[in-house]
Amino acid sequence: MKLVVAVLQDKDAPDLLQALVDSGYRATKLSSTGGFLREGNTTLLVGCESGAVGEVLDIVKKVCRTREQTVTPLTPISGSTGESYVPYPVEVTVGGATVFVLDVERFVQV
Amino acid sequence: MKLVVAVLQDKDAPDLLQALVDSGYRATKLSSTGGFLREGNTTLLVGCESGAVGEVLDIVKKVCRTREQTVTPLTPISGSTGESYVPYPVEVTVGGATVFVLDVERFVQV
Amino acid sequence: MKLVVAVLQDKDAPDLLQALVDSGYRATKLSSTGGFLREGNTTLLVGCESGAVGEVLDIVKKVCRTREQTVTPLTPISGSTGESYVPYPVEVTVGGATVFVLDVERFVQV
Ligand SMILES: Nc1ncnc2c1ncn2[C@@H]1O[C@@H]2COP(=O)(O)O[C@H]3[C@@H](O)[C@H](n4cnc5c(N)ncnc54)O[C@@H]3COP(=O)(O)O[C@H]2[C@H]1O
Ligand SMILES: Nc1ncnc2c1ncn2[C@@H]1O[C@@H]2COP(=O)(O)O[C@H]3[C@@H](O)[C@H](n4cnc5c(N)ncnc54)O[C@@H]3COP(=O)(O)O[C@H]2[C@H]1O
Ligand SMILES: Nc1ncnc2c1ncn2[C@@H]1O[C@@H]2COP(=O)(O)O[C@H]3[C@@H](O)[C@H](n4cnc5c(N)ncnc54)O[C@@H]3COP(=O)(O)O[C@H]2[C@H]1O
Repeated sequence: MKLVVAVLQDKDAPDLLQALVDSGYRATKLSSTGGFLREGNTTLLVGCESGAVGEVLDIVKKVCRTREQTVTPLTPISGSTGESYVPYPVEVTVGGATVFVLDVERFVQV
Repeated sequence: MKLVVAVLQDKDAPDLLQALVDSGYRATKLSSTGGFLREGNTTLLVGCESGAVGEVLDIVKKVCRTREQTVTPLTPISGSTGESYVPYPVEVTVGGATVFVLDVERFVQV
Repeated sequence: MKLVVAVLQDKDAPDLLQALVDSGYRATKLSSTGGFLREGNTTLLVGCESGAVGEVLDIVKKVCRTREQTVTPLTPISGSTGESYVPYPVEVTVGGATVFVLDVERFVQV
């Protein structure tokens, strides 16, 4: 048994939980905060058989891989004179996950 | 030194904390969410001597064991005609805990 | 790779995070609760190279060491007759941290 501890962005958490559950894995979600940016993020605990760690990591990689995303700023900022401008799409980098795999000496379900 | 990581239902958390403290064990509580039901639950961290893991697990088993509980639904649902019905007691399964025991290489209190 | 799990007082968390980031360490903060006092505290996860554990522990010791602090109660309690008294400074013990160092079998950044 291993305990996979994964820190990821909040926006990837629902998809990752769904993908893990769909593959029959169990997970527990903790709300966390990044030490550098001080932004909210998500820490997942996934207990799985040793032989399944590879597949769990593949699922994390697929859902959380760092990628470029085009976002269009939601609110065009209108200047004080009332004129507004058309928001241009902007490319930002999202995703990413930091994963620690710990050995579990004993696993018990009561 | 071992670190016992236990995921349990919110309603068992106060009793489990009390039972651990009464036996002289120290614990830290984290709020968490289940990956499947997406309901709030509790994750406890209990650092204890290797030889005490058995007793900590016994306390967890005693407080969190899966059991049938008779609950009477709180709000009788009154139909649109204004008539209401007597809520019947219902048996539901509660409790349960998922526990991971991790080895601690070094323990320091500052 | 090791995972340092440190439980500390909320008031030391910002300074400790800053000190770790300044030294190039990465950290994730979880909100937690003490099992005995039931007060809010902070649990930090710091993944670092094995050879760096000593320095991370030194930083935790420096920021979180148990110390006497003089506090002056904020609100002078005025009696029902309207008379109030000058709050005297009081010495309280603050700080402290409980730290578990866990071995990381595998570390992956996606
Ligand atoms: N070794 C480790 N131990 C424990 N938790 C870890 C960790 N490595 C990463 N994390 C967690 O993962 C989040 C994202 O890290 P990432 O490296 O993708 O993305 C990081 C990284 O690109 C950058 N960053 C972090 N620390 C930095 C530093 N000291 N100097 C420069 N850039 C830093 O800022 C992003 C956000 O960092 P933030 O701390 O807010 O949030 C981090 C932190 O919560
Ligand atoms: N290996 C593991 N790694 C990390 N955390 C773990 C874990 N096993 C259990 N947990 C945690 O413990 C909670 C209760 O699990 P339990 O197995 O008693 O009770 C579970 C189980 O009876 C059922 N369940 C969970 N996943 C399922 C799935 N993929 N298919 C069918 N039933 C599932 O739903 C209940 C609630 O699950 P939920 O995920 O909301 O909440 C889970 C989760 O937070
Ligand atoms: N082995 C362990 N495993 C997991 N978490 C641990 C731990 N040892 C300490 N902690 C965490 O660190 C916090 C501070 O512990 P500390 O020993 O400095 O300071 C403790 C200690 O001086 C005292 N205390 C705790 N448990 C006690 C007990 N059973 N009997 C007497 N005093 C206790 O009350 C203070 C606050 O305790 P609280 O539980 O509220 O909060 C604890 C708890 O969240």
